[in-house]
Amino acid sequence: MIKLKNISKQYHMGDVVINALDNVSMTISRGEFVIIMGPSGSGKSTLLNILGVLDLPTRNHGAYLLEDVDITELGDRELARIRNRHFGFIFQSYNLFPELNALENVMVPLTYAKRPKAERIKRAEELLEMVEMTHRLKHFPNQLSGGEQQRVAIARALANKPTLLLADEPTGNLATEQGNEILSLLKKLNEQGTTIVVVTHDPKVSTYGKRLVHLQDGKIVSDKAIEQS
Amino acid sequence: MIKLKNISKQYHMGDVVINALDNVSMTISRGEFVIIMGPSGSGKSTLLNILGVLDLPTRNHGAYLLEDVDITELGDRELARIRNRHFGFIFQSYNLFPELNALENVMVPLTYAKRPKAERIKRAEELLEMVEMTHRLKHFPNQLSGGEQQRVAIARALANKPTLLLADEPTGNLATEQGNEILSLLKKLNEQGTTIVVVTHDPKVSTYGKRLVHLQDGKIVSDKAIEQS
Ligand SMILES: Nc1ncnc2c1ncn2[C@@H]1O[C@H](COP(=O)(O)OP(=O)(O)OP(=O)(O)O)[C@@H](O)[C@H]1O
Ligand SMILES: Nc1ncnc2c1ncn2[C@@H]1O[C@H](COP(=O)(O)OP(=O)(O)OP(=O)(O)O)[C@@H](O)[C@H]1O
Ligand SMILES: [Mg+2]
Ligand SMILES: [Mg+2]
Repeated sequence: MIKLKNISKQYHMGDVVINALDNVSMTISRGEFVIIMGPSGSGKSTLLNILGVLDLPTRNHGAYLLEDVDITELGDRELARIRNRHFGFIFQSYNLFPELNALENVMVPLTYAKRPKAERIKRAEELLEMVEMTHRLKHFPNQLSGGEQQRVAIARALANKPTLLLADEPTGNLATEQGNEILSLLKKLNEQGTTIVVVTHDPKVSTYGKRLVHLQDGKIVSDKAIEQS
Repeated sequence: MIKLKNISKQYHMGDVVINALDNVSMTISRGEFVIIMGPSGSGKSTLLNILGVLDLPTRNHGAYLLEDVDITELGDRELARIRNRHFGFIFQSYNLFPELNALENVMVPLTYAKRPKAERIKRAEELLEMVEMTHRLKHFPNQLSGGEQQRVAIARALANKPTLLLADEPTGNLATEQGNEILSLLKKLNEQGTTIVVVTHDPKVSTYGKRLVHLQDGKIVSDKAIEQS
């Protein structure tokens, strides 16, 4: 499904070059559940952004093949179309639209499927019920706690039934029990066919995945199947 | 040092009243290391903001005595003075100044102590070295990873050698090893006299504290000493 070949992402700060990603290659097949771990600053969010075509590798520093098409050759509109219809994102700092309330935030991705408004409202309410946020539908992001914002972001990421779900620390602001509920939900979605990539610092989260990739200083240092218990 | 008496914090959403904090009373003595846990939305960040005088209880809903002075009677300038000179904050979403780089962010609290600039730069560099961020001094917040931003926020919170340190999920974006380094640092500061209140979802973090307070639906449901191992 996805092939990253020799991807590098460089930032230039004056005359210093920072290799946020350094010659990274990996293949992700449909239906996988990949966990990405590594120290702070090792390149995890950068890798996730490139996987989700929110960002591109540095020019001439690798290829991203999505179903064998090199996406670095596609135009912005085509990238946006792929991203909006097929990918779901949960960002490290949630990234809800501050001017929309919880319900409206979850309805945004549903506009791409062009369903009638009443149907979109119903679907958004069901998603928010799934993450136990029914009691806060009309709250704006700045009227929600950290974990509540994170749960709204999770509901929004799942709205379009994405084929690829990319989650950066999806349970970082949730207590253990609530975090486990979200992870069980992700596991169920994966069993139903969604390909999932989760960045996490929590070793417990990694037990839900099927494959564990370790990053360090922008490089993949290990990439193995997880023993399913 | 701090006495909260029957504190309530209410938000009015149309005709619904949300009790973010509901009749909370607690006393914090100098040198304590208090851990606050509880489900998402239970009132932890609200409690921390009130403890740090960033927010006030709802009118006529309780008193906050700081060294026996009712701070709800003080004016904004006096509250700001106490806060800037004596308290250090690590917020749930870091809250760095986006227009200042890492070094400048850490230097901001040092302006209150009115030391010469060269001294402030040196102190800020030492703090950033303590959280292993020496390699990113000139980066702006949007050029830093989540955990790097969190570490800069920690350095900034410690800049003024605060008597009271309030930390909301201070290791939420750090890998286990890096998180443990920060917690050992907090433990050392506490042994040297800093009063510390940490909100966390991570049971491992709670092992560093001396007292554990559980919140649920805005109420304190348990408040006990932690067995030191
Ligand atoms: N400005 C506001 N208006 C209305 N409700 C609010 C506002 N701010 C917070 N709340 C509500 O108050 C409750 C407590 O919020 P708080 O941020 O203290 O929770 P928390 O325990 O820190 O949660 P988390 O673990 O998710 O960060 C939440 O249910 C939230 O929806
Ligand atoms: N815009 C930028 N300019 C310069 N350097 C950057 C920029 N964005 C990221 N970096 C650097 O690239 C490196 C990788 O960042 P990334 O956000 O991918 O790390 P991460 O593994 O997600 O870390 P964390 O666990 O702390 O979230 C970091 O060291 C960071 O300082
Ligand atoms: Mg990150
Ligand atoms: Mg909170």
